[in-house]
Amino acid sequence: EIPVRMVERLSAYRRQLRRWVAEGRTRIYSHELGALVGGTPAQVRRDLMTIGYTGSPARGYEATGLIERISQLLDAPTRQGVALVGVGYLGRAILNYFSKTHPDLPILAAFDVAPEKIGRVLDGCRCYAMTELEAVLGTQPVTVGIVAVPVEAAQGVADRLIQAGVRGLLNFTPTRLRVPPEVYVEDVDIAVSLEKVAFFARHGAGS
Amino acid sequence: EIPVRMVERLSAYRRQLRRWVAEGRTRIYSHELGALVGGTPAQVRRDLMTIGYTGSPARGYEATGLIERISQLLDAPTRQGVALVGVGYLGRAILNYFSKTHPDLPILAAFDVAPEKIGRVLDGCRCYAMTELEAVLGTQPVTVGIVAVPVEAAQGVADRLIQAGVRGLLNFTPTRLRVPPEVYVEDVDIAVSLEKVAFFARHGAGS
Ligand SMILES: NC(=O)c1ccc[n+]([C@@H]2O[C@H](COP(=O)([O-])OP(=O)(O)OC[C@H]3O[C@@H](n4cnc5c(N)ncnc54)[C@H](O)[C@@H]3O)[C@@H](O)[C@H]2O)c1
Ligand SMILES: NC(=O)c1ccc[n+]([C@@H]2O[C@H](COP(=O)([O-])OP(=O)(O)OC[C@H]3O[C@@H](n4cnc5c(N)ncnc54)[C@H](O)[C@@H]3O)[C@@H](O)[C@H]2O)c1
Repeated sequence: EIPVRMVERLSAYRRQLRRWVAEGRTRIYSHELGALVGGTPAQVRRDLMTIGYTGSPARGYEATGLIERISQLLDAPTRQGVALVGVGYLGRAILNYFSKTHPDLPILAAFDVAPEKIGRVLDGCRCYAMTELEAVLGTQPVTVGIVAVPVEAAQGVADRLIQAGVRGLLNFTPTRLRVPPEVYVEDVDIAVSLEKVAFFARHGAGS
Repeated sequence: EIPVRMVERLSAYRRQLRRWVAEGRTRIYSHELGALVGGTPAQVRRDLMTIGYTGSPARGYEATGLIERISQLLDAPTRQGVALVGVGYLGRAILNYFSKTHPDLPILAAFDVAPEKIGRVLDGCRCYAMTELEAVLGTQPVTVGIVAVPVEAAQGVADRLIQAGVRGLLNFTPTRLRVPPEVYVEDVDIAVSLEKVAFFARHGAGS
């Protein structure tokens, strides 16, 4: 049983390790990874021991080996994908971003109700009508849904995604989605992040 | 010295308390707030004791009083605002969202380099040219900057915001900003949240 916060840290370590490797680095130290997530070198060492990866205090960790080990844990054995519902300003920003960063989780399909968006291919991703949701998810290995629709449509969209087999939701709408216990939901709220930044901007950079 | 994670929790409690009060509720229990942030009732009680607010196990906490107490801590004594730099897909989604949710931190000004955006008023917020950044920030109480520009422009934008007096940055670009020690930076990365959701979608809903 891996705690939610640890999965978050491992994902952030891997993202940064990939950047360092692209810059030509081969060994990384626990204090560098710690600084990345606002944690301590001891927490990094604990995280990496939990996933069975050890380094040495003098020589640090071997970067590509560590990326592989984290990927074994984080990535699905078979190709998994994401469905995006709502291709407005936020949806377009997400498609634009993912088309450039090639994450391990490709956005396989997008859905919207606006006629002028349906049938278009945006940043390499096809936008389908909401009426096609079940049919498209029946043919694609989608396990995660991104909810980027207006708040009044959010619960209805979540219900349909779950009905079609999705087991994880990334919710951008300012409402709490009611889901069955086997579905994992993560709320993203920029307002909470902004309040945190403003607090530490006034009180000196936090821990 | 309040830890970063606690500020995040307090902000999330307040957001949800406001919704419950709008629905007509007057008393809230620690297990309800705990469930909101994936924490325990004991952690909620510890958080609220740290800010000097107590309830009773039988009757819970009085909601409007608790909102006021959290606001005294989180909000600035004088009106503070935010500057948004980069009014593309993501910038527009942020302006659209904040124009509807009236947070305690208003977006006072937006900046971009694209001629067709400069001088327009989008969702109640004026878009200025980047050449006007210092002049506009000299007249508005801006302490936080949102960086929503293409990655290659990010560091330059951060430097100018800091030079103009901003002490907190919310960074959406996939690069680590180099800032002086008195500046607080928070990186937002949807890819990390998505990987976490996908992990728990496969392994059953997390803790
Ligand atoms: N969490 C945050 O910090 C944050 C930040 C920005 C936006 N948001 C939220 O994200 C959501 C999207 O924001 P936006 O700026 O992109 O809005 P938008 O209005 O630009 O886009 C919404 C899109 O959803 C589509 N849509 C409407 N009803 C639908 C339905 N029933 N099924 C499928 N598609 C539907 C619309 O056609 C449109 O393309 C909103 O709920 C907004 O509050 C949250
Ligand atoms: N962190 C995440 O999860 C996430 C998600 C989506 C997008 N993003 C990132 O957010 C940023 C914006 O994404 P987008 O989809 O809105 O891109 P976009 O290209 O639609 O918008 C960028 C805007 O910045 C403006 N701009 C360019 N150079 C500038 C400069 N020097 N000063 C001021 N403005 C400038 C452009 O004119 C444009 O309006 C990108 O860096 C993208 O990678 C991150």
